[in-house]
Amino acid sequence: MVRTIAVFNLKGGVGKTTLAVNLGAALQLMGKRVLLVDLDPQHDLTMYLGVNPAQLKGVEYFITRDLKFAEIVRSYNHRFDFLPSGKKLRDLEDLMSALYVNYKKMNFLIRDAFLHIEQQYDYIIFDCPPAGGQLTINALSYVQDVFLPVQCQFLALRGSKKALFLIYRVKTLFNPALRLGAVIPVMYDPRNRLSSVIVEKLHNAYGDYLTDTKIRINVSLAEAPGFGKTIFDYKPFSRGAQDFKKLAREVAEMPAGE
Amino acid sequence: MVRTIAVFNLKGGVGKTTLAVNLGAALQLMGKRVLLVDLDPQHDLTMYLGVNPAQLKGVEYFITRDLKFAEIVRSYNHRFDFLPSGKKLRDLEDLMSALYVNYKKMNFLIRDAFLHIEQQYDYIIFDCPPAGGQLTINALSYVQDVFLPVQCQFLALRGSKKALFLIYRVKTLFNPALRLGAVIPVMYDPRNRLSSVIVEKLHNAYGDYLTDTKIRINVSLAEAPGFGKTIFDYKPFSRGAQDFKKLAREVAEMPAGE
Ligand SMILES: Nc1ncnc2c1ncn2[C@@H]1O[C@H](COP(=O)(O)OP(=O)(O)OP(=O)(O)O)[C@@H](O)[C@H]1O
Ligand SMILES: Nc1ncnc2c1ncn2[C@@H]1O[C@H](COP(=O)(O)OP(=O)(O)OP(=O)(O)O)[C@@H](O)[C@H]1O
Ligand SMILES: [Mg+2]
Ligand SMILES: [Mg+2]
Repeated sequence: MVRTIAVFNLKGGVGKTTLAVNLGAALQLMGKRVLLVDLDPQHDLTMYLGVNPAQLKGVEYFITRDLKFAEIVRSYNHRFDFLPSGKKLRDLEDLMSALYVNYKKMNFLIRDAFLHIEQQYDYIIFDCPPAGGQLTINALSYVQDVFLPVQCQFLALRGSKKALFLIYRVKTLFNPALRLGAVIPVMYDPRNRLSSVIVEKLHNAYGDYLTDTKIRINVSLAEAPGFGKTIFDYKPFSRGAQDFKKLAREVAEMPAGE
Repeated sequence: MVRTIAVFNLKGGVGKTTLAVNLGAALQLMGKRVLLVDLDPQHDLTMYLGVNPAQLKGVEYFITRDLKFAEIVRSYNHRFDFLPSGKKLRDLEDLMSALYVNYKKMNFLIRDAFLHIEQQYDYIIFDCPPAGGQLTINALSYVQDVFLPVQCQFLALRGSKKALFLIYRVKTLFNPALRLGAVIPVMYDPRNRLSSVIVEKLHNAYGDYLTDTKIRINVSLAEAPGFGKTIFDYKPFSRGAQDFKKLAREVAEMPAGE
């Protein structure tokens, strides 16, 4: 039974792509079949894995059914699979926004495409752009779980309120099975009090949604993309590798949605 | 002769608001008359200075000329002034986007409002949202200089290309006086090689636009907003305080635009 996850937060630069890549990689190292999907017209996930998005026919061609899944999907070192995003993803989003006014069915394009291939995997993880636009709404209209990475900084709580409201709206309007799967404290700095104060506030606000695992600040996580590698291929003994391994175990043990 | 500056970058979480607040504060400590403008519907600058945006009639009421400048402007401890952003700023942006199709003059609302009060200050610094929407275009249609903070991370260069293109478009269409004033390396980590590699790349790409001052990563900068203070009132001897003082001197020595 596949688990479909959208890594989502309206705020920029909080660590969504880093989470999607390394959590996916860690799950694969536990033996799971994993598919990562780059849903960001900025192609960060695509580039983090060392792929050049120029001249690339990416996930946008699968969503529109122009090309078959097998013609677009790639393998990261024969470990996990991923759908890169190409230059046309931006155009697709603009088109969806323009058509949405007239054709509400625009928000099920992703669902209709992925229903055909989801059974090939144990986990499908969508890396969303930092926006509540059509691509994000499409992903939220399909997935079961939202993973919300929250930076351990001032205003962390406030930033996530809008994200929660969007999840609620999509759940009510389009996808009753959608739920907040996990809130993950990221860029946690054990050396300073601010981080632990923020985690405490997150705990009061989110209770059991908050993962026990905190992804600590670790420069190796920032360096790995420069080599087109996951943290496990770049620095397997780093804090970043340890934390994502721990998070993957925690995720695998979560009770799945109905 | 006032210097008008937009702190701008399409990427989220790179340090725009932190820069606007602490550079502004540092310039005031050099004796300059400074006005900060919160142009982000997320109100980060407003909250960084300890102001609650709920029930607040903010900069949006000045842009629409509903209220006078004196009715909205606030003072930070009798040092610099600032225009907070209130709840209606989001509505104003939506309205501007809707009207823009028909009324191109929508992008001079900020210019028309600020021309009346700019002579009261030496520096007016706009904190922009991480987006190229109507508010940002309005700010860019008015200011002389764009300050682009760039995080010392993988993909730093790539992220700034779109920002540069937007600056170029606004300069060509609406504001010939606009120019890139400075590219500022931020969140520089002296302990790891990645930062200096990125700075080198930034230097090759931006040459003299790149400031000599790099804003180092310093948790005091992240903690100060929790107390509603600038770095100088929170931890005046911290690295963050030193770096922003240095940046302010560098900025003050820049030749002003014509
Ligand atoms: N735990 C961490 N420790 C150190 N650096 C990190 C960590 N997590 C992420 N980073 C770095 O922070 C930056 C932002 O991360 P990332 O791209 O994953 O965020 P994002 O939320 O996907 O951003 P965007 O909103 O632009 O898509 C990157 O340079 C990344 O390498
Ligand atoms: N030099 C620094 N050292 C440590 N933390 C920093 C530094 N600069 C900024 N931060 C922290 O990084 C986070 C993002 O900074 P900031 O809010 O200034 O970015 P921004 O670009 O304005 O974000 P947004 O796009 O959401 O407006 C904040 O928690 C801030 O305190
Ligand atoms: Mg990302
Ligand atoms: Mg900001």
